[in-house]
Amino acid sequence: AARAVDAVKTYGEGDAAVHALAGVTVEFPTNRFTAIMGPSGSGKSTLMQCVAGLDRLSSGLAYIGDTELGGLNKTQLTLLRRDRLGFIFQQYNLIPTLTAQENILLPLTLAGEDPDRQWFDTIVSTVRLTDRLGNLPSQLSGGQQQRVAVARALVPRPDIIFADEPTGALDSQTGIEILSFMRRAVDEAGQTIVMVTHDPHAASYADNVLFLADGQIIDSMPDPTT
Amino acid sequence: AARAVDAVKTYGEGDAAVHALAGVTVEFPTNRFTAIMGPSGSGKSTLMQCVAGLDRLSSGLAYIGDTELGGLNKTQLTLLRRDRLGFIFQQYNLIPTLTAQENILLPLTLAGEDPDRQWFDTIVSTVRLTDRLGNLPSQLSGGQQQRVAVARALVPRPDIIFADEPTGALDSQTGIEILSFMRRAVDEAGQTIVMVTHDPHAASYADNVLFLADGQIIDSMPDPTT
Ligand SMILES: Nc1ncnc2c1ncn2[C@@H]1O[C@H](COP(=O)(O)OP(=O)(O)OP(=O)(O)O)[C@@H](O)[C@H]1O
Ligand SMILES: Nc1ncnc2c1ncn2[C@@H]1O[C@H](COP(=O)(O)OP(=O)(O)OP(=O)(O)O)[C@@H](O)[C@H]1O
Ligand SMILES: [Mg+2]
Ligand SMILES: [Mg+2]
Repeated sequence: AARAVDAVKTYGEGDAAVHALAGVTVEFPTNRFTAIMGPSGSGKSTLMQCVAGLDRLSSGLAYIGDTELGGLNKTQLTLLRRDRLGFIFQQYNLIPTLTAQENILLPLTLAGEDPDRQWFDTIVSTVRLTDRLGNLPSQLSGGQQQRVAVARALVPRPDIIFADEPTGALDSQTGIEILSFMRRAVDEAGQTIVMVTHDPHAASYADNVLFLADGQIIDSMPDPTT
Repeated sequence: AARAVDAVKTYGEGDAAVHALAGVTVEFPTNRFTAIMGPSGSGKSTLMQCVAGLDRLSSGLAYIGDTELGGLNKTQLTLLRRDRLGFIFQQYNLIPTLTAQENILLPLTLAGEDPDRQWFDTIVSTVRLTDRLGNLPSQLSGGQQQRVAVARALVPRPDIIFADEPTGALDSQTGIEILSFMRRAVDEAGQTIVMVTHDPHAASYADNVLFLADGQIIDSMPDPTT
């Protein structure tokens, strides 16, 4: 579904250079749930953002399907992301002036499409926000804001969902419900999910876990159990 | 060190009212490490913010030492927080235009005080930011930003540190180092810490764990072990 070939991302120059990605070649298979773990600062968010077309590599290639992202201009990248990808950001990135419902529906609104009403209700009840849809982000707890971000990525049923620590602010029960839902979406609804997490329990829902350190893949573990 | 008596915080009115705190009476003992756990939306951040003077209760009393916060005006609250409290926010709340070092030193700068140079170096090396002090928040990973927020609260050695999920974005190794440091600060440096967490492993560093649900304390567990 997505892959990186010799991906390099460097910030700064000379002695101050930060090698966020130091040569990453990795495949995120279609209809699979892939987890990425690694120390803080090891390049997980950078890898996700470069493969999802939110950032440019310094060198190397990033693919969504057969499309090489380096060959797209900004407008083409925006359209590809809008039509094919869902993203759960580490910092949520909710629009402060829109309600929870408006934030959740924003990708479809921008694409000019109508939501599947039943699917919307299913997801809103899974993330337990049914009675908070009219609130602004500032009126929601940290975990409630994260759940809005999760719902926003799930509702359009994109080809690939990139989730950057989607359960970090949630108590274990809520986290389990969301991870189980994502597992079912892969098993029953053809979803492809790539998830960054620090939580080994969350990683246990994946089909494969990749381990990143200092901008490189150092290990992988198929069929993880906690 | 701090306490709440019949604390009530209600948002909205009538059927739409949200009872964030529904009558909380709790003590956070001096020179102890108290953890607060509970489901997403149960009132943890609200309790911390009201006891730390960052928000007003709808009814009931909040104390820092013998000072009842409802009797203070905005200026007095600001000075009390500045001089006596440290806060690690769930969303970090870093100043985007200041470097990591400037963000960490901001409370002391605002108080017109000089940092203890050795203590600063100790904390910066504990949170492993020694070579990133010159970067802006936008140039740091999610976990690195959280570590800036942690360091900022620890450097002034305030009377009480209120930490809202201080290790949520960190890999387990980094989280362990920060929690061990906080434990030592309580055991060896007279620190008082109140920490909200979703992570039972983090809570195991505390002397007592309080459980919140639907705006009320429902249980407490002294000397927790994982
Ligand atoms: N301005 C507001 N208007 C309406 N409801 C609010 C407002 N601020 C907070 N709330 C609600 O108060 C309740 C408690 O919020 P709080 O942030 O204390 O929860 P929490 O326990 O910290 O949750 P989390 O674990 O998700 O961070 C939540 O239901 C939240 O939506
Ligand atoms: N604009 C930038 N300038 C300099 N360095 C940067 C910039 N953006 C990111 N970095 C650095 O790149 C490295 C990888 O960052 P990344 O956000 O991918 O880490 P991460 O694995 O997601 O960490 P975390 O678990 O803390 O979220 C980090 O050391 C980070 O500080
Ligand atoms: Mg990250
Ligand atoms: Mg909270």
